Amino acid sequence: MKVIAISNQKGGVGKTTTAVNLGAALAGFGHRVLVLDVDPQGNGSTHVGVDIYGLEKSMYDVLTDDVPLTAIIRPTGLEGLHCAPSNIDLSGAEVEMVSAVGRETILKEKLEELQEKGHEGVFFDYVLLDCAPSLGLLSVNALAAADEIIVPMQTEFFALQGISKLMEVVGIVRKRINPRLEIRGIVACRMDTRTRLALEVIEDIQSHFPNLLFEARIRQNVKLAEAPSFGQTIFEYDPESNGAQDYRALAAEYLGIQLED
Amino acid sequence: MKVIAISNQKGGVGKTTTAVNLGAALAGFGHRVLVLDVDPQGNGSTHVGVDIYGLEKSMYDVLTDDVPLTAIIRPTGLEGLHCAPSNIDLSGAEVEMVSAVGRETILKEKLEELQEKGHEGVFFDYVLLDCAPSLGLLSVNALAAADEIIVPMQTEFFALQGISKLMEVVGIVRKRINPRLEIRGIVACRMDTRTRLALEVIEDIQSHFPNLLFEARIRQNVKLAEAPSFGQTIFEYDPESNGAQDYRALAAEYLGIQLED
Ligand SMILES: Nc1ncnc2c1ncn2[C@@H]1O[C@H](COP(=O)(O)OP(=O)(O)OP(=O)(O)O)[C@@H](O)[C@H]1O
Ligand SMILES: Nc1ncnc2c1ncn2[C@@H]1O[C@H](COP(=O)(O)OP(=O)(O)OP(=O)(O)O)[C@@H](O)[C@H]1O
Ligand SMILES: [Mg+2]
Ligand SMILES: [Mg+2]
Repeated sequence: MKVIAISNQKGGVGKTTTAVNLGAALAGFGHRVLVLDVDPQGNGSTHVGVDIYGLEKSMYDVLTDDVPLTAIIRPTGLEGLHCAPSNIDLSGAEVEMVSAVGRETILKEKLEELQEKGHEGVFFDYVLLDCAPSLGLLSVNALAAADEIIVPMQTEFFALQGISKLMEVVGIVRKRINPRLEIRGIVACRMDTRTRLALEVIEDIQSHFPNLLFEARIRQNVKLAEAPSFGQTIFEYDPESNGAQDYRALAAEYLGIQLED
Repeated sequence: MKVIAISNQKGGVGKTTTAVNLGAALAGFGHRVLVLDVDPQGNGSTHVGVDIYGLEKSMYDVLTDDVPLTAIIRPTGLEGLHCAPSNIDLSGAEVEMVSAVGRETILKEKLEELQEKGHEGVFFDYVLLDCAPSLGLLSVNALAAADEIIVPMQTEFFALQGISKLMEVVGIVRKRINPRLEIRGIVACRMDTRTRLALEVIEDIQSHFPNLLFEARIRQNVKLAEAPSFGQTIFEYDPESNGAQDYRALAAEYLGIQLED
């Protein structure tokens, strides 16, 4: 079971869109995928059709009340894709977790239990952690629990800002808690491919982080922005769209699969 | 001197782009405008050409070391537009301010001093506060110091999320610290006018907040994203662009001026 944190403390860069649609694309290649929402905004959960206002138990209970992940995991409308949802209750979690012993590895523990026992007979191949735009205790839990990080970045002027801060936190987590954590790659998101600005930002990212940028770029596509309002991944909402093609290409690249064009 | 907080705790919705370009448009109508950066990301400062890595003194010193605003204010490339810059040092400010007496009204005090004494003979008509994507002590200082708030919102599915939280904080600030604070309006930003999603979100905003949505909508325009990389407002970078037209229309609406088309 590989745990991938989708992480960038900058707001609105494409974390949720990537966590959900890369997850869905991996499921489309036959894998069993869990989208685990660690953001009190609950966008990832809403995106896959969960009614976050009607949740009896959520990630808040898992992290503060010793509820096992299997108690909150549910299927989505897409074959092979499950969700462990969050809602605004989770914003209370950091305050409660702050004085707990081993407060940074609570999520790690819960994921290890899931890896061992499975969920109703399902053993997940991939768990994608949809992180909040912050570097607080929830995000540290995500980094401490992850095997790898994928960093979505907008192809706009301020894109690289804050990345050194993220790298700093990753370095500390790797040193003190989770030595196997590695940055798997950077995904260019919301790319307006016709503009010179996007290409300049791409060059900029490549020069700062050679070999980290995925070949697959996620272009600006309104279908990706519409899908969450129907509680669907892009593969249910519009499987022929550029958005679906791009996330499928990203998943193939991640898996090392050659896609015929 | 009217103080306007450009505020929304959601990341990447257009606060900085609005603080800088609405400010520039108001300067274009003959007013003296100060863009005051209260975001440790320092994007507003960079946007108007400030080298935030070379700053000797910044908002950090103003808020934690009793430095007057006039000591850090500088002109920008645009006539009538000044800047009070920030950089990453400001992220240390909240921790230092937390134990100060009257910690929520430090900025208010500094702005009152500026209103009284001016800056090198200049008395500002408008001060636009570029807020960080959070509801922490810095943002509370901004709300406590402001006469009004303008809320930029993306015209996308999750746009309204978090607004009730913002309104809650505004209510508390109004009750306990700043009774004159009012929400002047909501600006639809980064609008992709060809899509039905944008129009649905607009209707949604109008039904939740009748009479708060400005008529002027800021359309998606790559020129607005390019301008900051040159350290310029849209009016210096591309005064004929849609971005410039939209911010000019917003300023005119704000001022109650009729623009001939
Ligand atoms: N490639 C794309 N094309 C069009 N719209 C996109 C694309 N990627 C993301 N969006 C839209 O941009 C907005 C922000 O994206 P998203 O929610 O994925 O970012 P995020 O990093 O998770 O934000 P947050 O920091 O608030 O969690 C959403 O409304 C989303 O639908
Ligand atoms: N109307 C627009 N058209 C095109 N790009 C835009 C528009 N408005 C903003 N952008 C771009 O979107 C990104 C986010 O905008 P901006 O920085 O203004 O948001 P913000 O709310 O200040 O973000 P943060 O929460 O990080 O402070 C920037 O790269 C900006 O250049
Ligand atoms: Mg998100
Ligand atoms: Mg900003």
